[in-house]
Amino acid sequence: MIHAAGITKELPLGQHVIHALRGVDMDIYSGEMIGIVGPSGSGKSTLLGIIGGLDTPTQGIIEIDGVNITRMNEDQLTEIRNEKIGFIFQFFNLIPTLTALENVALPIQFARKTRYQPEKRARELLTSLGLPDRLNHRPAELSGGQQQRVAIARALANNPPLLLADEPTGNLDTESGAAVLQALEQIRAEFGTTIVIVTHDRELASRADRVLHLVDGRMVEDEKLKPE
Amino acid sequence: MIHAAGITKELPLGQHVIHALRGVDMDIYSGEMIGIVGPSGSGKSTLLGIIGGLDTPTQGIIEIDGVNITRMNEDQLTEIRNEKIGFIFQFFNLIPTLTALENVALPIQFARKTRYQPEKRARELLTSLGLPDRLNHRPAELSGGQQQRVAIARALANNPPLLLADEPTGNLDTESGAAVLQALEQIRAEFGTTIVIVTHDRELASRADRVLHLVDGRMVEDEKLKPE
Ligand SMILES: Nc1ncnc2c1ncn2[C@@H]1O[C@H](COP(=O)(O)OP(=O)(O)OP(=O)(O)O)[C@@H](O)[C@H]1O
Ligand SMILES: Nc1ncnc2c1ncn2[C@@H]1O[C@H](COP(=O)(O)OP(=O)(O)OP(=O)(O)O)[C@@H](O)[C@H]1O
Ligand SMILES: [Mg+2]
Ligand SMILES: [Mg+2]
Repeated sequence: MIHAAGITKELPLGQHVIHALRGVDMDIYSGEMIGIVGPSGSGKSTLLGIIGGLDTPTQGIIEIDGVNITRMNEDQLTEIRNEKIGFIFQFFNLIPTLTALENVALPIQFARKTRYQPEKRARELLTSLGLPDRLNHRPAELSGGQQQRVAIARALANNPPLLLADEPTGNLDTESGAAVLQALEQIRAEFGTTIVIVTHDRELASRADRVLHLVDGRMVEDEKLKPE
Repeated sequence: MIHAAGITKELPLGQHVIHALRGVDMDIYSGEMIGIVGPSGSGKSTLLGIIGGLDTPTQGIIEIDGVNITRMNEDQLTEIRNEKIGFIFQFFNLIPTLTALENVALPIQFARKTRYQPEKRARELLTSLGLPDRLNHRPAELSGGQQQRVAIARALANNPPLLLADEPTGNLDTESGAAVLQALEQIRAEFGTTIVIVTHDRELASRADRVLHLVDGRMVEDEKLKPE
């Protein structure tokens, strides 16, 4: 599903260059649930953004389903992202002027193949994540963990084959976090979705098939948790 | 240090009213470390904002050090907040155009009694939280957990007698989170700072003297963890 080779990311800052990623190689197979863990600042969000085609590496290639996305232009990337990738951002990136329902319905309205009825699908997803009575709230009228769950619902809107989640439970209590994990496991069981989760939550990481350990921009360990 | 009686908060939304807090009573004594836990959406951030004088209750009173802040005007509140209260926001609220160093130095420059040399104090705090080489980064040039630590350093800048922290470790790995907890315990041991921490992190909550449980806008339990 995902093949990454020699991924480096250099971020110039004033006189310095920050080496956010220093040559990362990674293969993720279709239908796997992968955890990515590592210290704060180790490059997890940067790596996820590159895998998701939201950012380009300084060096290296990324292939999604065998297609090299590293040299694509913005239009091609936008199409791949809309059709194939659901992204849960570390700080949600919800549209502040839209309600929870409108935020989740938006990607469905943009999809080329409209498989779902936008508002109905948005309502179902938000209800399944515990927010049936917050549909008409805008992000500023929601708690931190409620915003996070709207961001999760939005990423699931088009039922993408690849789901990239950056700290999806950071603002959730144990029960809400367990409900999110259960929703992800159910999607994977039903649709074979490939799920990559960056997390500091050990409980969540322990449910992955494999956990990739990132330290200071390098992948230092690929830990298999479950027998194949 | 803090006396809260009958705190309610009603938030009008369209035709409805959201009852974020439904009559909360609470007493917090000087030098205590208090945890506030509860499900996502239960009213923790709303309560913390009212205690910190950033928001007014619909009903009820809040006294800080015996002074009723509920009917103060904005100027009086600003002065109390600058002199007495350090606030760590759930989403940091860093100033995007300032560097990490400038964000932390700012409250020191605003303090009426300048006890510290702003830049020196900011540098020390950021270094103690693991960010010695990120002083000149602006928030957008920092990882999620690095931004969180800048927000913590900023709240500690004037060494306030009362520290209010909303999910201070949500974006931190276990080691960075432990370093934050250690810094808070050290401050309390050295200065007798009163610390109120909203958290979903059970490890962090278990280190408090008492844990207050909030459910659906009500305080349902006041759990003493340590013998007085
Ligand atoms: N401006 C607003 N208008 C209407 N309702 C609001 C507004 N802000 C918050 N709420 C609602 O008030 C309730 C309490 O919100 P609050 O942010 O205090 O919860 P919380 O306990 O901090 O949750 P979390 O753990 O997810 O951060 C939530 O159900 C939320 O939807
Ligand atoms: N625009 C930028 N310019 C310079 N350095 C940056 C920029 N964005 C991020 N960095 C640096 O790159 C490194 C990797 O950041 P990244 O956000 O990927 O970390 P992370 O592993 O997601 O951390 P966290 O767990 O705290 O979210 C960090 O040290 C950060 O300071
Ligand atoms: Mg990150
Ligand atoms: Mg909150």
